[in-house]
Amino acid sequence: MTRILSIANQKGGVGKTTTAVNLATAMAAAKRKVLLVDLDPQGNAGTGVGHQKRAQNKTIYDVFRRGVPLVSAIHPTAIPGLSVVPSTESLAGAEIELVSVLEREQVLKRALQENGFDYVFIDCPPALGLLTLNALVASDGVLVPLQCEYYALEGLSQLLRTIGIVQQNLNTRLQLEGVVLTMVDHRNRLSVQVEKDVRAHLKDKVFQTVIPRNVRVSEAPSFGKPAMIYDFRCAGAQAYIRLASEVIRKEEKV
Amino acid sequence: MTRILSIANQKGGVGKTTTAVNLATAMAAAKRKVLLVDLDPQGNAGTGVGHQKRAQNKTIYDVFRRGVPLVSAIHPTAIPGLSVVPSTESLAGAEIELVSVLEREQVLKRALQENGFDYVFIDCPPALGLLTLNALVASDGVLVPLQCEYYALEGLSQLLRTIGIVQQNLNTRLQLEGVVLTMVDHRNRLSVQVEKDVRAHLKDKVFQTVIPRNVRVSEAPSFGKPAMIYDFRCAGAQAYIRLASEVIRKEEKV
Ligand SMILES: Nc1ncnc2c1ncn2[C@@H]1O[C@H](COP(=O)(O)OP(=O)(O)OP(=O)(O)O)[C@@H](O)[C@H]1O
Ligand SMILES: Nc1ncnc2c1ncn2[C@@H]1O[C@H](COP(=O)(O)OP(=O)(O)OP(=O)(O)O)[C@@H](O)[C@H]1O
Ligand SMILES: [Mg+2]
Ligand SMILES: [Mg+2]
Repeated sequence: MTRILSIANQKGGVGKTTTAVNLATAMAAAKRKVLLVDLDPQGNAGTGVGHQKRAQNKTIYDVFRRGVPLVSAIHPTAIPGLSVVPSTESLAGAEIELVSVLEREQVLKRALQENGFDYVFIDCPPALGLLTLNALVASDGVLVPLQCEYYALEGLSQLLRTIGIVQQNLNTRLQLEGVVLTMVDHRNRLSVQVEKDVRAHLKDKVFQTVIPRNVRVSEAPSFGKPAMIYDFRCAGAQAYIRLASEVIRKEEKV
Repeated sequence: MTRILSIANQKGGVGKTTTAVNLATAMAAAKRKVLLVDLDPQGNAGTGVGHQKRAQNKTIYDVFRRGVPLVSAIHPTAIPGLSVVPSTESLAGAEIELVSVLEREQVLKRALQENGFDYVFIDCPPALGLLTLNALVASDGVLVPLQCEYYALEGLSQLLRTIGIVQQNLNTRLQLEGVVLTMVDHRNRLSVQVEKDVRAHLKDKVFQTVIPRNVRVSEAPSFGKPAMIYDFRCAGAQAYIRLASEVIRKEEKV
């Protein structure tokens, strides 16, 4: 049974791509068969796993707009057990192009049926538009990276409300997998305060594992590698390994 | 003559809102009459200047969708010389709702005509969609905040190409005001390297002023104040004051 998880938050720069790339890599290291879908026109998730953009490679845009089967847009990566469906800049136009398509929010769900993977991770763009809606409708769970900053906190209630609306109207199986605190710096008073507020408010919906701010994590994409491959022993990589085992443990309890 | 500047970058979390709020405040402190337009459904720019969301307040959404004149959506702030047009969560739906409107990319331009301000700053959402397009079509210049990180650098060429397309087809007066390096940390090797690359590549299109990473800047929004009001002497506030005088000097040369 494939488990499909969206990595979503409309606030920008909170660590969605970094979490999608490193969690997917950690799951592949734990011998799961993993697919990473890049649903952001920026294409950062593809870069993060070392995917080279080539004109002849099929992308998620071909699946969305040209009815190309998902399997022809799946590409291997240098990471054993991890495959990727890359995105492209033209995906930015999909929001407008999809408007007149019937059941425009179900396109990705249909494409991901019968995919043969243990896990599918979907990296979402920083918006609550049609692309993120497609991801939520296609998913079993949604994982929310949250930076411990004031503006990021402000958007959380809008995001949780949107997830609720999707659960009631479009996808009853969708669950909040959890909120993962990213770029945490315990020397920073604001960061400590935000963590305290979020745990008090959302209780066990917040993962125990926090991801520390760690410069090696931000260096890794320039080498086209996940932090776990770039520097296995660094604090960021070790945190994502712990997060993967927390996600697996949660699922075994269900 | 009003000067209209968009603060845009499709990469999330690079400091668009922080730059829009603090640059607008610095310009107001320099005795310019300033309007800040929040074009992001997250509504962070409104929060950054202490605007309280109230149901009866008109927003930019009313201007876009209900033909309400701009003047009725302009609200004063606690900062002398600075007014704000707030946004609202419903703006997230505007991308789809605007699709069938005639000249859908000119709506903001028409609304901003005859506004009586010296400067209008438009805070854009993290996407190259219809909202950001409206901002670019309405603007004289576009200011690009850039975080010195690898993923942020990756998106820069797409943004510059989009600005070029708008200049050629929709708004011939649009200029690149400049790229502003944000959250710069000279102890961080990657940050130093990205700054060197960007200056070598874009030369005088990069502002001399850089904005340092400064925790006081990220604390200020939780008090509903720009960094300049929250802690005038902090490194971040002083950098935005220098940036404002660099923008003014550039314009006096034209
Ligand atoms: N734990 C961390 N420590 C240090 N830097 C980090 C960490 N996590 C992410 N970053 C860096 O912070 C920036 C933002 O992260 P990322 O791009 O993953 O966020 P995002 O939510 O996917 O952004 P967008 O909204 O643009 O899609 C990136 O430059 C990334 O390298
Ligand atoms: N110079 C700085 N020093 C420290 N923190 C900063 C600085 N500039 C911005 N920040 C913080 O970094 C985060 C991202 O900044 P901001 O929200 O302004 O970016 P943005 O580009 O507007 O994001 P979005 O793409 O979501 O609109 C915020 O929490 C902000 O407080
Ligand atoms: Mg991303
Ligand atoms: Mg913003």
